[in-house]
Amino acid sequence: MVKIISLVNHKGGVGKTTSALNLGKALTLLGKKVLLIDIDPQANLTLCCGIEQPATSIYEVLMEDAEIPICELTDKLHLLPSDLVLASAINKLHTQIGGYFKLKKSIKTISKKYDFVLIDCPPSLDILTMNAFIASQNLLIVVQSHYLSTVGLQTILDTITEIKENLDIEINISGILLTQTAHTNISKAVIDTVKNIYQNKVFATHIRQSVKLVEASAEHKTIFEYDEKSSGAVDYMALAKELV
Amino acid sequence: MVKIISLVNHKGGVGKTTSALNLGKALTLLGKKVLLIDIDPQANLTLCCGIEQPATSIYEVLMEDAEIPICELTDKLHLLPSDLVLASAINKLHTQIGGYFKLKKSIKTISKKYDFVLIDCPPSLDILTMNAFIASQNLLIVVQSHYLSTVGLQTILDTITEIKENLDIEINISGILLTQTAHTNISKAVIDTVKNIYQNKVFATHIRQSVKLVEASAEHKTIFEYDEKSSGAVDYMALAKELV
Ligand SMILES: Nc1ncnc2c1ncn2[C@@H]1O[C@H](COP(=O)(O)OP(=O)(O)OP(=O)(O)O)[C@@H](O)[C@H]1O
Ligand SMILES: Nc1ncnc2c1ncn2[C@@H]1O[C@H](COP(=O)(O)OP(=O)(O)OP(=O)(O)O)[C@@H](O)[C@H]1O
Ligand SMILES: [Mg+2]
Ligand SMILES: [Mg+2]
Repeated sequence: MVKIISLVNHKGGVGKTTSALNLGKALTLLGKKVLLIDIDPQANLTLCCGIEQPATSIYEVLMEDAEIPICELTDKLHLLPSDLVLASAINKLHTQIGGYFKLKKSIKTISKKYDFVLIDCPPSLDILTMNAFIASQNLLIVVQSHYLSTVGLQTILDTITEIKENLDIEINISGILLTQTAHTNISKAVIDTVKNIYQNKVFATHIRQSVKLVEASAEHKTIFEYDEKSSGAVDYMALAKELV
Repeated sequence: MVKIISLVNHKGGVGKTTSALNLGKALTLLGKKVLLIDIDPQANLTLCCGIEQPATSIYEVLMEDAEIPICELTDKLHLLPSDLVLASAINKLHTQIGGYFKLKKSIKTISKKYDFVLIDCPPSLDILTMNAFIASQNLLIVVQSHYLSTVGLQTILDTITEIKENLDIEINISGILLTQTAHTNISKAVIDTVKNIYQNKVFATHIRQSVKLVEASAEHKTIFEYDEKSSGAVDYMALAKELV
C-alpha cells in the first residue's frame, strides 16, 4: 500500500524542498521505490533534480489530463516535474468542478507503482497545496527551528479541520519535522515549545543546520551524493527509518 | 515626496519580513517617518510588531474601502496590519475591476504623510504582491545568500516587464539586498554570481547571518531594541543610509 505524504508549511524557507529531495533519496537507499511530485510553481525541487523546463510537467497533468511525465532520476527515485507555467493554473482550478481533487484523480493509478509518494508544496495554503493535501491524506509539516515558522502551525491544523468538515476527508499528520536546528537558545526554545504542544506528533529526528545541504542543492545533488558522511545525510536517513 | 518600496521575492524565507521591520526602524532613527504595510496573509510583520488579530486590517481596506487602520508603534514608525482573513481576498480581487490597483488607490492620500512606505509581501507573485508592485513602483528584492533564492530573480524581472507592457506602469528596482551572508563558500559564490549579473543594482550593504535577528523577532522587537550593537543593527542602519 503506497504512502502518499505532502511536505507542507505556508511559512517560506523552512526546508520543504530540501526535505522532499533528501528524504526521498534516503527512502530509496532503504530499498523503497519513491515518486517525488513538485507542485510548487517555482519548481525548486525540479531544479534541484537537475531538470530545467521539462517538455511536459504537472501543469499539463492538472489542466489537460495529460499522461504523467516521469523523470527517472535513478531506477528507484522518480520525479513528476513542475514548471513556472503552473502559476497560471491556480485561477483556472478554482473555476473547475472538482478543482481540489485534480491531483488525487491524476495520480490514482501511477501511485500504486511506488512505496512512497512525496509531494513538495509551495509556501501557501492555495488550491495547489489543497490538491496535495487531498491527494496525500498524510502531512509532514516542516518547521524551521526559528520563531516565525511555528506561528503558522495552528493555521495548518485549522485547514485540516475545514477539509474534514466540508469535504469529509480525513487528513492525517505523519509528523512534525524540526529543521535547521542548532545549539542556539532560540533553536532550543522553539524545539521545546513545539514538543510541548505537539507531543508525540514530533519526529524524534531533527535535521541539523548544515551548509552542506545548501551546497548540495546548488550542485543539483542529494546530500547522499554530495557528502554521505555529513550530518544532513545522517539526519535524513534517520528520518527515513522513522517512516518505513 | 514619499518613497514607496515593496520588499519582494516569491522564494520563501529570504528575509523580507525581517528587512521590512528593521529597515523601517533604522529609517526612523535617521529622522524619517515610516509606514510599514503588511500585505502577507500570514501577517508575520504584524506579529513581529506585537499585534495579534487587529480589529481592522488591510483586508477591510482592500475589500470594503474601510478607513486605514494605523498602529502607531512609535511616533515615527506606523503599521497597516494584516490578518489571516486576507487569504480570502485573493480570489475576490481577481473578480473586481481594478483588482490590481486597490492598494495603490487606498494609500494614495495617507502615504503623503510619510517619508517612506515599506510593503512586506508574501512568498508568491499573486494578486496581493501585484497590488504591492503597482502601489509602490519601487522594488527592493531580498535574496538570501543561498542558491535557491537567486533562482527566482529572473521571474521577478519578467513580471516587471509584463506589468510595463500590459498596464504601462514603470516599476523601478531600488536594489537587490543580499541577506544571511556568511563566510561560507556557497555564500561567497552566490554573492559573486548576483553581483556579476546585476552589477550596480546590488546594495553595497549585505545583511550578515545573525541569530540575534531571529531572537529579536521572537521577542517582537526590532534589532535596535533587542541589541543595538549587534551586526544586524549595524547592517540595517548601513542599508538605511544607502536609501536616504
Ligand atoms: N538543515 C539545513 N541547514 C542549512 N540550510 C538548509 C537546511 N535545510 C534547508 N536549507 C536551506 O535553506 C533554504 C530554504 O530551504 P528550502 O528551499 O528547502 O525551503 P522551502 O520550505 O522549500 O522554501 P519555499 O517556502 O520557498 O518553498 C535553502 O537555501 C536550503 O538550501
Ligand atoms: N540575517 C539573518 N540572519 C539570521 N536569520 C535571519 C536573518 N534574516 C532573517 N532571518 C530568519 O530567517 C527566517 C526567515 O526570515 P523572514 O521570515 O524574515 O523571511 P521572509 O522572506 O519574510 O519569509 P516568508 O517568505 O515566509 O514571508 C526567520 O526565522 C528570520 O528570523
Ligand atoms: Mg520549496
Ligand atoms: Mg515574510
